[in-house]
Amino acid sequence: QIIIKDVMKSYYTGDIEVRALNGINLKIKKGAFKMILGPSGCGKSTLLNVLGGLDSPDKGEILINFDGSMRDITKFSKDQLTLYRRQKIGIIFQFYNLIPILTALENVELAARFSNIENPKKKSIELLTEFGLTEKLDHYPNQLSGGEQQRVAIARALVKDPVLILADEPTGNLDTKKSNDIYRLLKNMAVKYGKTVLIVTHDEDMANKYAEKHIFIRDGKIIKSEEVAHK
Amino acid sequence: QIIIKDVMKSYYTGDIEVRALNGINLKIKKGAFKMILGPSGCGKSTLLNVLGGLDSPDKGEILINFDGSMRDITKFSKDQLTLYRRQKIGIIFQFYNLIPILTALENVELAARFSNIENPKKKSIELLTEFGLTEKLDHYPNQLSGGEQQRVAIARALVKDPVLILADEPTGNLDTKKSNDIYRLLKNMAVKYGKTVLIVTHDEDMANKYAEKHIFIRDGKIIKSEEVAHK
Ligand SMILES: Nc1ncnc2c1ncn2[C@@H]1O[C@H](COP(=O)(O)OP(=O)(O)OP(=O)(O)O)[C@@H](O)[C@H]1O
Ligand SMILES: Nc1ncnc2c1ncn2[C@@H]1O[C@H](COP(=O)(O)OP(=O)(O)OP(=O)(O)O)[C@@H](O)[C@H]1O
Ligand SMILES: [Mg+2]
Ligand SMILES: [Mg+2]
Repeated sequence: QIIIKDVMKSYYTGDIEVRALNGINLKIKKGAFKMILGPSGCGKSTLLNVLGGLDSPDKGEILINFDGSMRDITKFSKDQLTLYRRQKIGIIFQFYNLIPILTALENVELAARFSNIENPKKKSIELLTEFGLTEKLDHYPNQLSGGEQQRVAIARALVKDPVLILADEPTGNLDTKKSNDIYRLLKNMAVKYGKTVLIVTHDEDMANKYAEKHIFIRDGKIIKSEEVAHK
Repeated sequence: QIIIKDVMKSYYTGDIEVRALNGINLKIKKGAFKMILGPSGCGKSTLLNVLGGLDSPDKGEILINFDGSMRDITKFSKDQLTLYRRQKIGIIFQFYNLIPILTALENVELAARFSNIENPKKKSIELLTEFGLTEKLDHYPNQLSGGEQQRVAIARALVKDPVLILADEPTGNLDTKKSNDIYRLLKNMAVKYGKTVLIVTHDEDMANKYAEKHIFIRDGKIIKSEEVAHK
């Protein structure tokens, strides 16, 4: 379960303040499968970054229950955050963030080893094979197509069997068939394995196909569904 | 007009050959507006790279008429290719390739200045404003959201008023409204200004909305439309 309370986050360029998150309040059940939608620049990636412990908000609390009790990750020490990121959550970044000097397999294996799962190498190969990348295990990121890099990023997020999956536009560079495979897989993670899955997407059709009652963001705030229907 | 004849291109990882382009034959009329579709890894970005003079094929010819006569760009010298890239074509890359140490405005202005158009700074500001980025002119790429970076990349490709526009998934990180704005703009470039526009996209709905008779690629080859209908 996730409770986000009054979260604010600003960026500063020179002395101009950009309120990327301007009072986010949200409750998400365990095992939920939710789509996050909103116009470009409205704060979706920033929200995922603070949920993933990659960035801290200026104000507010983020309570997450990932080991039996609700913990406020905004109060974590650097070490606690590192453990949280490595073991509890899988993040698929908008721009993948693959390590350029590691092969596709090494990128996934590194995440697997950091998370203490059993058989990290075997699991990494299995996932990459499931995503059609058997022939690309030894390719470096710059030797892969856009959609191949995206699939490596997805494998890296999922191999550690995380309790919370944060996906920032996970199929932007994949064709329709592979996109559907990924959404079905992610939905299965929630429905069958009880993982909490949050997906940022611009694809309203995919969002409507796999989920209902999406989370809408505009100008750093959650907007109510009634307001959305009229825009 | 563009004539692509028997173009082949392979990549080598170790001693394994990947035939990214395996015999491409294609004729494209001047002022055409064509979508290029195909599964992840089938060769779309590679095709755009050789059309854009960023990479040379191993075999075949690419004849382009951009200054009155058909020229085979595979025979160009390094200098000729540089001039071709800077002045004649606008490329929107799958991963943008913005220069990290230049601001949004400087990124667009640099391309404008290299292309010899009049009023490069004014035109750059105009385009970025049209894309909703007035407040972000002085932001660096890492201070922009994914969709904002994408819009800067689009502005940079278009500001030089190119005769050929090559767009590799130009709206992957944009919401539906902005995506439609971009497609409408690109279509206008062809219909109203006679520019040749080739768009790689995974979004079949957008493709069908704005064009007909798409170009389909699979395993580095063009496939006939009748074959596509049955898959
Ligand atoms: N530098 C490279 N070295 C080795 N193989 C490469 C290299 N670049 C691309 N490839 C391979 O060439 C093939 C075509 O790549 P390309 O990037 O053109 O695909 P694409 O159609 O654009 O895919 P996507 O839709 O995923 O972006 C892929 O199988 C890819 O793995
Ligand atoms: N490092 C930064 N410095 C300054 N402003 C920033 C920085 N990072 C993001 N922003 C701004 O914060 C706002 C929210 O950015 P965010 O990346 O969360 O948007 P987004 O909803 O993910 O957009 P997209 O759909 O385009 O990816 C944007 O207006 C952006 O320009
Ligand atoms: Mg984003
Ligand atoms: Mg590509």
